Amino acid sequence: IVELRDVTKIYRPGANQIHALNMANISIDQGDFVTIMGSSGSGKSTLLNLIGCLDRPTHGTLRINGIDTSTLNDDGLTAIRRDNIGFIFQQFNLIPTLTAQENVEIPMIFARMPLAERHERSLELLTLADLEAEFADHKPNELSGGQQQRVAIARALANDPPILLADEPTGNLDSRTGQNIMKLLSELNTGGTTLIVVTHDKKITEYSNTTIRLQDGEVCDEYCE
Amino acid sequence: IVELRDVTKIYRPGANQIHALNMANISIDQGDFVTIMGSSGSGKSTLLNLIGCLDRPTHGTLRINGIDTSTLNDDGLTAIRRDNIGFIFQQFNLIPTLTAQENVEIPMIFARMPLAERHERSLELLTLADLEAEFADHKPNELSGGQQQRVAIARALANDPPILLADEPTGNLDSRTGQNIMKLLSELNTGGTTLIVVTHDKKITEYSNTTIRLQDGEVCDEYCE
Ligand SMILES: Nc1ncnc2c1ncn2[C@@H]1O[C@H](COP(=O)(O)OP(=O)(O)OP(=O)(O)O)[C@@H](O)[C@H]1O
Ligand SMILES: Nc1ncnc2c1ncn2[C@@H]1O[C@H](COP(=O)(O)OP(=O)(O)OP(=O)(O)O)[C@@H](O)[C@H]1O
Ligand SMILES: [Mg+2]
Ligand SMILES: [Mg+2]
Repeated sequence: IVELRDVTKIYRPGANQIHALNMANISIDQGDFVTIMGSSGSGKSTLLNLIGCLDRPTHGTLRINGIDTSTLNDDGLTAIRRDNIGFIFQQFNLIPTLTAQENVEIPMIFARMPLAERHERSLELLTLADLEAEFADHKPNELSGGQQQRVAIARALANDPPILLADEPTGNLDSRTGQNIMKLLSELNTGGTTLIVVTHDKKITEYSNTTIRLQDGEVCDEYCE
Repeated sequence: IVELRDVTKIYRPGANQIHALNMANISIDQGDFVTIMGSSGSGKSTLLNLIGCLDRPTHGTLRINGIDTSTLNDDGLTAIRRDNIGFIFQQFNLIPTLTAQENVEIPMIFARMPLAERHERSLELLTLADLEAEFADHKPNELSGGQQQRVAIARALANDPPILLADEPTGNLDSRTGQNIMKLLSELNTGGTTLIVVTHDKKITEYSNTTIRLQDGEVCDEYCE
């Protein structure tokens, strides 16, 4: 469902190039649960942003459901992302002027879901993401870090995407709330959602069936340190 | 050096009040290393923001170095914060238009440090916070999550503050980089800096000499769950 061939991402073309990802070859099947690990700065978010069609590779081919993303213009890229991918960002990226519930509804508005159904589903998803109902009307700056993270999780599930990308989904959560989130993600995977999770937390790799390690932009085989 | 007496913080006065902190009594001595733990939403950042003089209690008395902050106007609060406190924010709060190095220099500009000395010290602090020199000229959106966190750490140390507050300082770091940061903070504490660290990570409590637990806005004594 996701295939990378010789994918390279270079930031700052020119004098001080940064090879954030170098000749990555990765194949992910539908229904896989993949964890991506590596030190801070090793290229994890860069890899996830490419798979999430939020950015384009500098070189190489990336296919989602068999479609080569380099053949798509911006509208095509947005469409493939909206129809296939849910994204839980490392910094949440919630819209500051909207409440938690409104943030979760945004993807549903793009998918043209009727109002009443949107209202109901957004509250269900917030509950599923372990956020108490009383916080649904809070704006992001009226929520704790871990509460914002849970809103970001609920929002990523808005359109029940076939592929769910999570960048450090438990970074701001205490261990019990973190375990509830990992249980939720595991259940989604058991139900058929393809799951790709970036994490620093080794405990999370126990939930997954494959681990990809990055080191300085390179996908490690067994010879990495 | 920090004393809270019956400190309460209520958000949303009126119908849907939120008691984020309720009758907190805490005493921290100079040179202490205190960790604050508790579930997501339990009031940790609220407590740290009050100690950091970024916000005022709704009720109760908070003293920094013996000075009662409720006697201060906004300028007074800013002055006591600038002279005494370094703050590592949970969401980093870096200035997006400035480079990593410029972000670290900002507190030094307010302290009227000469240009050459500021330039040199900001680079030293970034190295101390385990960020490679090549990233000093990156803006926050050109840095990874954990790299931004290290810039936030270096910035908090700009004026060598007697009190250092850290809200989840290792949340976005891999375990090795996280350990380097905890070693740095421990060394600062051994050198006399009072350290107050909010964390979800039990391993960090091993570095500290006191742990405060929060549950739903209450400071726990031994009867908390
Ligand atoms: N400006 C605000 N307006 C309304 N409620 C707020 C505001 N800021 C925080 N809260 C609420 O106060 C409670 C405590 O928030 P706080 O940020 O202190 O929690 P925390 O312990 O730091 O959580 P986390 O571990 O998730 O960061 C939360 O329930 C939050 O929703
Ligand atoms: N827009 C950009 N311009 C320049 N360099 C960038 C940009 N975005 C990222 N980088 C660099 O690319 C490298 C990889 O960044 P990335 O965010 O993928 O790391 P990461 O593995 O997610 O790290 P972390 O665990 O700290 O979140 C970093 O060294 C970073 O400084
Ligand atoms: Mg990242
Ligand atoms: Mg917090």
